Amino acid sequence: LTRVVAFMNQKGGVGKTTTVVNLAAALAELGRKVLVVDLDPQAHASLHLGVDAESVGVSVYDLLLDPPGPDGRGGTDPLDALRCVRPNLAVLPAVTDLAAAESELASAPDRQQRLARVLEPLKKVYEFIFMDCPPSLGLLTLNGLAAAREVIVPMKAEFLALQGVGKLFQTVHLMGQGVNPHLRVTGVVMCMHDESTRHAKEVVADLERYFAEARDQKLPWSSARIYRPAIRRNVKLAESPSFGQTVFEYAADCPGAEDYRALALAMAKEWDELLARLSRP
Amino acid sequence: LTRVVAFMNQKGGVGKTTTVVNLAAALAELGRKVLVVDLDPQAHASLHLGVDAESVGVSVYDLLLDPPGPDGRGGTDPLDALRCVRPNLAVLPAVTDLAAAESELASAPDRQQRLARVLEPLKKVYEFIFMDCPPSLGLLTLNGLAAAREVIVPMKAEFLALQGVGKLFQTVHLMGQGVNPHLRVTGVVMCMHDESTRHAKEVVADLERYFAEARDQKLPWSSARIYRPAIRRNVKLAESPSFGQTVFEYAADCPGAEDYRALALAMAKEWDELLARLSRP
Ligand SMILES: Nc1ncnc2c1ncn2[C@@H]1O[C@H](COP(=O)(O)OP(=O)(O)OP(=O)(O)O)[C@@H](O)[C@H]1O
Ligand SMILES: Nc1ncnc2c1ncn2[C@@H]1O[C@H](COP(=O)(O)OP(=O)(O)OP(=O)(O)O)[C@@H](O)[C@H]1O
Ligand SMILES: [Mg+2]
Ligand SMILES: [Mg+2]
Repeated sequence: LTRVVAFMNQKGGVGKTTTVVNLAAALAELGRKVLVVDLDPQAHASLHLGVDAESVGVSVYDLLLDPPGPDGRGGTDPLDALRCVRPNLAVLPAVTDLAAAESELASAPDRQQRLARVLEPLKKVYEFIFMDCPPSLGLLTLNGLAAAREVIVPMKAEFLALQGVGKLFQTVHLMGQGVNPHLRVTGVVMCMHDESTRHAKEVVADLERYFAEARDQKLPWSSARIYRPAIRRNVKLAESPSFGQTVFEYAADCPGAEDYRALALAMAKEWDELLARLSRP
Repeated sequence: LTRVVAFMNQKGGVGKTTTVVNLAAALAELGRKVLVVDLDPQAHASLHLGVDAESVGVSVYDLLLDPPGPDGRGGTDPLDALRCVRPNLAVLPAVTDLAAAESELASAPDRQQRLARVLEPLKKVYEFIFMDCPPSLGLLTLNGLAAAREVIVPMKAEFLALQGVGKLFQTVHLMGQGVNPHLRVTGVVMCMHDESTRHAKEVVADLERYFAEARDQKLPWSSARIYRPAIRRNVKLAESPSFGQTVFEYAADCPGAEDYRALALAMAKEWDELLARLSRP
């Protein structure tokens, strides 16, 4: 069983890429096999992990334009795009050409399901598949949502950040009613968090209330929660991508590394408990 | 003479709206007449200034879809959309419908020049016209660039933020070679700035070098510079929009208010000196 998670938020600069890369790296260090799928034409996740843009041969772009057929046969082999970047950690890299995919696929009848077909053969190899979505609700993000089982929303504890959440969940809801009925929002990761401010506490309280009110309704975020710990603001997290390093390689004991390690442990534990419950007779 | 400035950056959450709103408010407090044009379907600038979305009658959306003709006549009257929100400060509000404008105007031959025609009659009323662009290089931002004389780029001093700058300037360059030959990038405003970190200093140094190398070329950013002061990170700036207030109303003496006031003084002085040079015989 594979935990396939789309990390999405249409707002820019909220911590999607930083979370995908460092959470994946932390899980890999725990011995879990993790695949990062870079769905953003900015290719920041690929850059962050040290993938040289010039060196990318087959990319996510090629896979989306020529995926395996519905029967799993044919198309470009996803294994050709796979880049093993760390022990237990691989990436399907993005390239700037990916920006063209949205218009090139605009009239294909199966345009939302392409990534799901690309990932199918990879599920038996990886325990966690994390998709880094671009800051939009366009076709690339929709492919992420159609291929995912879960959605995690990185966000900042700020008033203006709350304004976009409704629209985000509406998109997830539509996807759940259509192409992907199993889709759930498992939770929110608070990024660049400053717990000491009253503002941050109020925004977090607003989110808790929003989720509490959804508890007894049949909504995709009815069992969503705020992941802990929040990820504190820490300049080391902004510096490490410039060296193509994860925060654990760059500054193993800084607060950013501490927080992502703790978050990874919480996520791994949550997943193991779910698997244990599923395998009970 | 009117200073028409597009505040643009395709990256999200970098401080565009916070800068437009507080810089405009600071200039208004100095007695200058300022118009804020909200070009973002998120309508955060409108929200920030206390414009209730339900109360918006005529918006930027209506004006773009039915602008004055090339001769200045006809169309929806921009004065009908004008909302005076503070002494010396008005806004042309956005609404979520604005998101549809990009596709609705996609095949109109004059689709990039509509905002320029909307703003023409308003230039005799306002000394500063600030356009808050959405986080994209799409048609709304292009309308902002076609209507502007200057571009100011709010950005964060982070490695990943530098990655988008090249593409941004390329877009300005294309606009300058085509629809708007007078367009110049006057500068960059560093937002959410933490001067104490070496990382921020390195990113600022990179930008200074980039501009220095452009000095003796005929590029739209050849006389661009980094505005000072940088705007420090200050939670008051994130709190004030939730009350529909500018930072000066919310926390008049906080560091955020101090910085935007100083930036407004610097911009006003720069503009007055330019006007003085122009009027010299
Ligand atoms: N906890 C943190 N502390 C300090 N800086 C951070 C933190 N998390 C992210 N950053 C920095 O903030 C910026 C935005 O983060 P990131 O790129 O992860 O966001 P994103 O949501 O993926 O952005 P985009 O929408 O452009 O894809 C980056 O420069 C990143 O290095
Ligand atoms: N100097 C600052 N200190 C603290 N918070 C800030 C500062 N500047 C902006 N913010 C907050 O950061 C978030 C992003 O800022 P803002 O909305 O101005 O960016 P933007 O570039 O307009 O975003 P978008 O791309 O979504 O339009 C907001 O929640 C805002 O309140
Ligand atoms: Mg990203
Ligand atoms: Mg904005």
